This record gives sequence, structure tokens and C-alpha cells, in this order.
Amino acid sequence: LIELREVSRSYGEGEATVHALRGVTLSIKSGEMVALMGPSGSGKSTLMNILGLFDRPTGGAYTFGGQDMTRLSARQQASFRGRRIAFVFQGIHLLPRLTALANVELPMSYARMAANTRRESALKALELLGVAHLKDRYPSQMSGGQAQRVAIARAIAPGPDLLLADEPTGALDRKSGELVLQAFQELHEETGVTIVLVTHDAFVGQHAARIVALEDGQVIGDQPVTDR
Amino acid sequence: LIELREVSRSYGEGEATVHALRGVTLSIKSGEMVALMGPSGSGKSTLMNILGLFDRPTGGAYTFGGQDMTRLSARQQASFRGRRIAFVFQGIHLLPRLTALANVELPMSYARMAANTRRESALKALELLGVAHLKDRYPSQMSGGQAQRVAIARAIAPGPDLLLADEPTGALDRKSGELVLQAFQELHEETGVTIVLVTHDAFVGQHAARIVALEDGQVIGDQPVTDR
Ligand SMILES: Nc1ncnc2c1ncn2[C@@H]1O[C@H](COP(=O)(O)OP(=O)(O)OP(=O)(O)O)[C@@H](O)[C@H]1O
Ligand SMILES: Nc1ncnc2c1ncn2[C@@H]1O[C@H](COP(=O)(O)OP(=O)(O)OP(=O)(O)O)[C@@H](O)[C@H]1O
Ligand SMILES: [Mg+2]
Ligand SMILES: [Mg+2]
Repeated sequence: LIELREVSRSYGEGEATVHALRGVTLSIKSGEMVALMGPSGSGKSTLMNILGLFDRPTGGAYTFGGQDMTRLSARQQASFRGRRIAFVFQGIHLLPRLTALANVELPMSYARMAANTRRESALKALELLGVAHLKDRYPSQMSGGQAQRVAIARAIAPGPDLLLADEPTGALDRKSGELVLQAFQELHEETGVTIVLVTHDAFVGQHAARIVALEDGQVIGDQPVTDR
Repeated sequence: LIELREVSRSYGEGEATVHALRGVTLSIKSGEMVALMGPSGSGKSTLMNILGLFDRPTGGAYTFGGQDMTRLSARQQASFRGRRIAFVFQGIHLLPRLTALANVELPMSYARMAANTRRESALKALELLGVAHLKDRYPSQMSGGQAQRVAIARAIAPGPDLLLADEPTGALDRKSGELVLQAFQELHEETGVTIVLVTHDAFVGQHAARIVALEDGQVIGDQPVTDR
């Protein structure tokens, strides 16, 4: 499904250039569940932003379902992403003036889903993450972990082809973290979604089928997870 | 140093009332290092906001150094906090239009520290957290973990009396997380600062001298950490 070949991303010029990614080559099959791990500053979020079409590489190629993503205009990227990719950001990013339910429904209204199907999918996703009772609250009225789970519900509700989750359990206790992993697992079994999750938690990494290790902008390891 | 007696905090009224804290009684001695742990939604951030004078309890008493905190006006609270308390928020909260260095120096300029002492303390704190090389970058130009460490440097630089850290290692890999704990330890040894940190990480909890467990707005456990 996903082919990255020698993907690079740098910021700045000359001596001050920051090479966030230096030639990343990676293939991800449809339906795979991959954990992306590595030290702070190693390039994980940068790679996720490129996968999620929020950013373009400065070098290399990115093909999704056989289509060259670097050839799309910004508008085409946004449309493609809206239909097929879901993203959980490292910093949560809920819209503060919408309730939890409205936040979860928003991407689906952009995708032009019928109102009742949208509501049903939204409530089911909130339920799965244990936060359905907070559907009418605003982001400022929730705890950090509750807001994070609403952001995750928003990502899984439309049943995307590709789910990109940047540290989805960062602000969660063990119990809520397990709820999240179970929700991903369930989505994976029901829809065959491809999942890439960034995590610092070895326990979370073990839930994936494969671990890609990043360091200093390069892939330094790519191993299946044995003995799950 | 800190006395909380039957502290309660609720939101809303009537049937919809949310009891975020239900009668928390807790004493913290000067120089203690306490870990506050508990499930998502159990009231940790609410308790931290009250300790940090960002919020008032709806019931109960809060005394700091013998002084009744609930009797202070909003302006007095802000002034007291500025001089004596430092806070690391669950969501980082750096000012996006200031560089890392400027962000770290800001609380010290409010406290009217001399410019050279301020700069020196800021650079030392950034160094301790392994992010001194990022001092001229803006928050949007840093990784999540790097931004979190700048927020921590900002909290420790002025040498506060009370350091409140809400999930300071949430977005960090093991190595950066250890840097943070070492920085707290070092500050604790040098200045005898009182530290309360919220964490979901048992490993981080073990670095404290005592663990207070919160559940559903109440203290359900309060134990010294044996065998460190
Ligand atoms: N403005 C508000 N209105 C209503 N309920 C609120 C409001 N703010 C917080 N709450 C509720 O108060 C409870 C405690 O929230 P708090 O943020 O203290 O939890 P927490 O222990 O920090 O959780 P987490 O580990 O998820 O960060 C939660 O159930 C939350 O939904
Ligand atoms: N706009 C920018 N200008 C300069 N450097 C940048 C910019 N954005 C990111 N970087 C740098 O690129 C590198 C990779 O950042 P990235 O956010 O991908 O790291 P990460 O692996 O997600 O880290 P973390 O685990 O801390 O979230 C970092 O060294 C970061 O400082
Ligand atoms: Mg990141
Ligand atoms: Mg919290």
C-alpha cells in the first residue's frame, strides 16, 4: 500500500540545515500494523506528517496505492487524505468550540457521510474508547486522557484505509491505554485498516506486528514482532 | 509546607454536577518529592491546578507555608505563584512566537531577575535537559519531546520553592525521560525544592519518595516508596 524510497526532509539551508529525515526507504503492506519507535527528535513525527500528506519530502518518492503522492497539489492531498487517511496528532488538537461528539463527527461530514450513519459511527467509536458519557462536553471540560481518547475516536470513526497515530497513549494510564489498543485491534479485525503508530512505550510496540526503529532521521531497524 | 484539608472541586449544578475532587486531605512537607498517580479522569490535573493557584477549590482549605491560599485575590494568587511556584502543564504550553531561550527566560523576567542571571539560569536549565542547541528555535520547529523538555527547563530555571509537573515525561522516550528525572533530582539536591509530579509511569513514580494514589476524586493510597 505504501512505498517510501529514499525519503528525505530537511529544514533551513547551508550550515544551519536540519536533516530531520535522511533517506528513509520503507514498504508497508495493506493491513499491516507497524510501530514506529525511536528517541526524541529522531524524525518520527516528521515521517508521520509526510505519510499523512500534511508535509512533502524534500527528496525521494512516496507512493500510496500505486499513486505518486508527491505529484498531488495541496488541494488534491487534502481531498485524498480526507477520504482515506485518519490522523491522531501528538498534541491532541480537538476544536475547542465543538463538543466531543461534534469533534468526532467533523471529518465524516467532510467526507459527506449521511447524518445518521455519522452519528452512529461517532457514538460507537466514543463508546469503544470509554468516553461516550462525555459526548456533550467541550475539550476544556475533559481531562487530558479523556481528550486524547476523543481524538482517537475521531480517527477511527470513519473507518479509514490508513490510520496514523502519533503517540496515542502518551497521556493515558495503563487501563485507558489498553482500551485504545483494543479499539485499534478491533478496527483492524473489522476493516483490515493499515495502522502506523508512533510510541515510546515498548508494551504498545509489542501489540504491533512489526517495529521500525528510527534514529537521527534514518531507519536503523525493521523487525517483525515475534511471540505476541 | 502544603496543607490540603477536605478540598473539593465540582463543576456544574444539580444532576449534572461533576465532582472532580471529593474531600482531599493531604500534607506535603518542604523538600518532599511526591508522585501523584491514578486513572484517567481521577482528578490529578484538577488537584495540580489548585496547588498551582490556577484554580480555587469549591470546598475545603489550602494552606501554603502557613498562609491561607483561598483568601488571596486572583492578582495576589498570580503574584504568589510567580514568585514561588513553577508549573509544567500536561499540554506543554510554550508561547509560539518566542524562541526556546525566550520562553525559558520569561517567568524570570516577571520575577524581576537581572538579565545576565536570567540568561545564565536559562542556558543552564536547557543544557541540563539536553536541548541547549535548540535555544534559538521556535516551538513549531521542535519535536514534541524537545518542546516538552524546554517547558521543563522553563519550570526549573528560576529555582522555585514548589515544582508542579503534570506528566512531564508523557511525550518522552526512555533516555529523555531519565534526563528529566535527573534534572529534578539535581534541582532537589541543590535547592531543596518541593516536587509534586503527576505520572502514569510506574518507573517515574519510583523516583519519588512517596506515592499518593487518586481515584474518582479521592485519595485511596498514600505510601512512602521503599527500596529505591
Ligand atoms: N470544566 C469541566 N466541566 C466538567 N467536568 C470537568 C471539567 N474539567 C474537568 N472535568 C472532569 O473532572 C474530572 C477530573 O479531571 P482531571 O483533568 O483532573 O483528571 P486527570 O486525573 O488529570 O486525568 P488524565 O490522567 O486523563 O489527565 C474528569 O472526569 C473530567 O472530565
Ligand atoms: N521547522 C523545523 N525547523 C528546524 N528543525 C525542525 C523543524 N521541525 C522539526 N525539526 C527537527 O527535526 C527533527 C525531527 O523532529 P520530529 O518531530 O520528527 O521528531 P520526533 O521523533 O517526533 O521526536 P519526539 O519523540 O520528541 O516527538 C528534530 O531534531 C527537530 O528539532
Ligand atoms: Mg514527535
Ligand atoms: Mg490530567
